[in-house]
Amino acid sequence: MSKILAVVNQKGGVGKTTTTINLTAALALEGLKTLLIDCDPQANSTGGYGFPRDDERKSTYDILLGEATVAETILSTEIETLKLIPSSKNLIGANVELIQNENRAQRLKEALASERENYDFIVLDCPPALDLLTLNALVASDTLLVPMQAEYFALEGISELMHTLDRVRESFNPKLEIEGVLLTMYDDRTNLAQQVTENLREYFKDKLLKTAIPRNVRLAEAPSYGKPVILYDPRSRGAEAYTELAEELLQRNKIE
Amino acid sequence: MSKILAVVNQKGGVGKTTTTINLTAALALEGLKTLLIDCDPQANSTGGYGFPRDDERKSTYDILLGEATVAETILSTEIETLKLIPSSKNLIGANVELIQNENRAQRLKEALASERENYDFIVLDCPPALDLLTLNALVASDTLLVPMQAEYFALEGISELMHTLDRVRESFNPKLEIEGVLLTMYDDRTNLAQQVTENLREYFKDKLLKTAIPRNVRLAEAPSYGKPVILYDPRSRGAEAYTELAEELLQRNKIE
Ligand SMILES: Nc1ncnc2c1ncn2[C@@H]1O[C@H](COP(=O)(O)OP(=O)(O)OP(=O)(O)O)[C@@H](O)[C@H]1O
Ligand SMILES: Nc1ncnc2c1ncn2[C@@H]1O[C@H](COP(=O)(O)OP(=O)(O)OP(=O)(O)O)[C@@H](O)[C@H]1O
Ligand SMILES: [Mg+2]
Ligand SMILES: [Mg+2]
Repeated sequence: MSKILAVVNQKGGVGKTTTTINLTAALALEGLKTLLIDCDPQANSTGGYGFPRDDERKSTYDILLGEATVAETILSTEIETLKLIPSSKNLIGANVELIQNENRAQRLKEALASERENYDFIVLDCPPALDLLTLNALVASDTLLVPMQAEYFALEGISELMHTLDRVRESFNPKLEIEGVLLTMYDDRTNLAQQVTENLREYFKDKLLKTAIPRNVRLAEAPSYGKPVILYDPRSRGAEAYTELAEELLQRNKIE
Repeated sequence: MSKILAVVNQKGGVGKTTTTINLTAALALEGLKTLLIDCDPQANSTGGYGFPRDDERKSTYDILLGEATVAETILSTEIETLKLIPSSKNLIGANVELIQNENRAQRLKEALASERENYDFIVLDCPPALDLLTLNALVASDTLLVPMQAEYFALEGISELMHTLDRVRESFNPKLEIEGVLLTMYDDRTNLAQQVTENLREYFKDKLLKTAIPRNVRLAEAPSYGKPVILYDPRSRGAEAYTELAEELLQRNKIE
């Protein structure tokens, strides 16, 4: 059993990277073999696990361009069962360099085909855009996790995201499903959050995950130490929330 | 005197749109003739001023593709001295459609050349990417305003942004300067914010603006009413902070 999960939302700053880093850590610490692939040229998932910026190191860019295999790019982390494929700023160029390529949307899917059985979970961190990088992640994935802030601009972006999913299902990946919508930086005391959450519940129904991630400064501090929050401050509300998220996803997938 | 100002940061969710909406309102209410141009396919600045999504309406997309003039796309707002050029989701396509075009980076600059004298300030809201849309905005602008959260991932993105500025100055726009770096969603009580702010002050020196925008839920609520915060809740801390920002920018530009 191996699951590929893309963490996607074209709205910026909703917690895609924070979710990718902390969900992969929680899954790996439960003993699951986990691979994080950083598909964002900002390389924040790479930096958040303590890997310095290095544009000479083989990265997701080289995989998409066919100049390296998955095995050649994999890095070990301080968690035994967690591996990571770094991103680099070269990835910005991939959007243009792959334009002429017939199967430009399926590069990542093809590269992962032989590797996926080595992992229980492969998690893809995406950039804040519905571009060729996010498209590659969606085509390669079984499901997608959509972090969302309970704020107005988040609602504006939903229809565009759903429209993109439909196009990906029609042309490339008919089985692509929503794993769940995750409320992030959630403060249930404000009217705004309550109203938006109500709208999200009506729209997504049981796809709106029970776990909501509260705003917790320890989540924002952890990346400056190059660690997921569960290793930086295991008793923090952020660490508890992402552990709860991992458990909810495992239950939904009937694992353990 | 006419100033074109791009609001830019490839890091997502830092307050680019919130700054564009509320700065343009504050400038216009001071009596300055102001034009907001939404260069982000998410069209949040457009929605934040109450304009519904409408992909048939002429937009920034049509200007970049040469299918409409600035005059044909301008919309009036409830503020007499504020006009707006809407975005649309078609703008996602511009990145690819303009690839073959020789002067693809200068489309916006050329379109604005004849219009700029009609305005005191033209403010451009950019997407969370260093793509062709942001490039068009940088090439067309005199200066750029960089909203930034005092958090770790914000620091990671600075070198890439500065690198892009150097390239734009070399090839297209030698006079492009930083207008200022604006701290947003700022909470000076956390250690993280204090440390990051210290780093930003060392790096940007007097370009770090004195005004910092506090986290204020009224700023997040206002767009759902289609109004800038200064019209939604004029006595809020958010409204005060953006008025203060407008005044600081006017002082720095020796206006009024
Ligand atoms: N639950 C949380 N509590 C406090 N801070 C958070 C939380 N989640 C994310 N953050 C902080 O908010 C900012 C945005 O989060 P993050 O960078 O993970 O979002 P993103 O969607 O990956 O952004 P981008 O669109 O740029 O890729 C970061 O500085 C992060 O540390
Ligand atoms: N000072 C503030 N206080 C409270 N909420 C804020 C503040 N500034 C912005 N927000 C909220 O934070 C979220 C992100 O802000 P915004 O959308 O303006 O950022 P952005 O940089 O334009 O994002 P993107 O990268 O997606 O274009 C929005 O929901 C907005 O309403
Ligand atoms: Mg990210
Ligand atoms: Mg925006």
